Amino acid sequence: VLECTGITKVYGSGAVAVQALAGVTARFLPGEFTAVMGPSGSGKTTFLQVLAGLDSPTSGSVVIRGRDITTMSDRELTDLRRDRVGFVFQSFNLIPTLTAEQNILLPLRLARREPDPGRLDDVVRMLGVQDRLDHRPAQLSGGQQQRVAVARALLTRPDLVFADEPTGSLDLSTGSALLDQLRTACRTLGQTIVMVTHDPHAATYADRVLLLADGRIRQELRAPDR
Amino acid sequence: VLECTGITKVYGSGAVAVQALAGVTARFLPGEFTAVMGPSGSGKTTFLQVLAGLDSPTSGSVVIRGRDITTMSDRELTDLRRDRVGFVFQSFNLIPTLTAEQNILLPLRLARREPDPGRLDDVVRMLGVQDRLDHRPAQLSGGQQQRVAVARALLTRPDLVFADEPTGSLDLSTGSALLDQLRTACRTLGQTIVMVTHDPHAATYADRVLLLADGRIRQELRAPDR
Ligand SMILES: Nc1ncnc2c1ncn2[C@@H]1O[C@H](COP(=O)(O)OP(=O)(O)OP(=O)(O)O)[C@@H](O)[C@H]1O
Ligand SMILES: Nc1ncnc2c1ncn2[C@@H]1O[C@H](COP(=O)(O)OP(=O)(O)OP(=O)(O)O)[C@@H](O)[C@H]1O
Ligand SMILES: [Mg+2]
Ligand SMILES: [Mg+2]
Repeated sequence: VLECTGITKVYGSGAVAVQALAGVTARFLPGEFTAVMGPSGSGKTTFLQVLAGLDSPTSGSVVIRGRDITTMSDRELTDLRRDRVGFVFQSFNLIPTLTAEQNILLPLRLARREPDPGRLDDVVRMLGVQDRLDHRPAQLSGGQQQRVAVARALLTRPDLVFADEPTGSLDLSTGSALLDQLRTACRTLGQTIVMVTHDPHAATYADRVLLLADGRIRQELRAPDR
Repeated sequence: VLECTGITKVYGSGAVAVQALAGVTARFLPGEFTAVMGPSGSGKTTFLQVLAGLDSPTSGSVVIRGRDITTMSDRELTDLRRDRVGFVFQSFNLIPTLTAEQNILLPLRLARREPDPGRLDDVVRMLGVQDRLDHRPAQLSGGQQQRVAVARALLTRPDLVFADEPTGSLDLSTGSALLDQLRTACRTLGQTIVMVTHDPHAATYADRVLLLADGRIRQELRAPDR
């Protein structure tokens, strides 16, 4: 459902150029849960942003459901992301002036679709933020903000979910519950999940782990039974 | 060097009041490294902000070097924080328009003190951000931003260091190196460190762990040899 070939990404130019990705090729199947791990600064966030069409690679192609997104117009890309992609950002990117509930519903409103109140209720209860819906981000703890960002990404059940360290601000039991829900969404809804994590425990919920270092995939690890 | 007695903190009022802290009493000694753990939303960030004088408690007192900070004027509190306290925020709070280096030097500049170039160089190399000093926060990875925030807090070797999940965005080896440096600063410089963490591995670097739940300290754990 998603593949990338020969992705490179260079930031800046000349003496201060940073080669964030140096040739990455990968395929992601329906229902597959992939973890991406690697040292700080190895290119994981850049990788996710290029795969999700939030940033363009310097070279290489990204194909989603048969279409090369690197050649799409801005308009087509925006529509595709709105309909097919959920993204949990490493620093959450919540709108400070909106409440938690408004933040969660925002992508749906932008798509001019009606929220399904039953679905909203399920998602917020699943993430344990049901009694913080009228708080703004500044009135939430770090872990509550993170869970609101996850709810926003999962609400519409998008085909592709990109999660950049979704349990980084959560205690072990809240984080494990979230990872369980992600894995279930893969199994039962056929969603494709790509999750960056620094936490080896979180990686155990995935079907495979891609190890990134210096902008390249060094190794792919798979548990024996998957 | 630091103690708090009967700290409560209520946000909001009436039907939407949130009791973030419900009576916390604790003492912190020179050279002591304390970890604070607990579920998401249990009051850890609120606790740190009250201890550091960044927020005022609803009731109770906080005494730093014999002075009750809850009765200080804003001016005295600002001076005390500037001279005695380093704070690493859960969401870093870097200034987006300044470079990494400018962010790290900012507290010193505000105190109208001259940076010691040797000290700056030591701190940035210790945290591995020496070749990102002219990047602005948006041009840094999540873990690099976190390390810049830590450098800013440690530069002046303050007596009291409050760190809100300082390794949340770091891979295991970068995080372990940082924790090692924090522990060394306690042992050799006599700094007092209070670190919120969700990571049990990070807690092993501390002398003791305070477990917070529902705004109270439930338990104190100490390793046998400390
Ligand atoms: N300005 C505010 N107004 C209302 N409630 C608030 C405000 N700030 C925090 N809270 C609430 O106070 C409680 C404690 O928040 P705090 O940020 O201290 O938790 P925490 O233990 O640091 O959590 P985490 O591990 O998720 O960072 C949370 O339930 C939060 O929703
Ligand atoms: N806009 C930019 N301009 C210049 N360099 C950048 C920019 N954005 C990122 N970088 C650099 O690209 C490299 C990869 O960054 P990226 O955010 O992908 O790392 P990461 O693996 O997600 O790290 P972390 O685990 O710390 O979040 C880093 O060395 C970073 O400094
Ligand atoms: Mg990142
Ligand atoms: Mg917190």
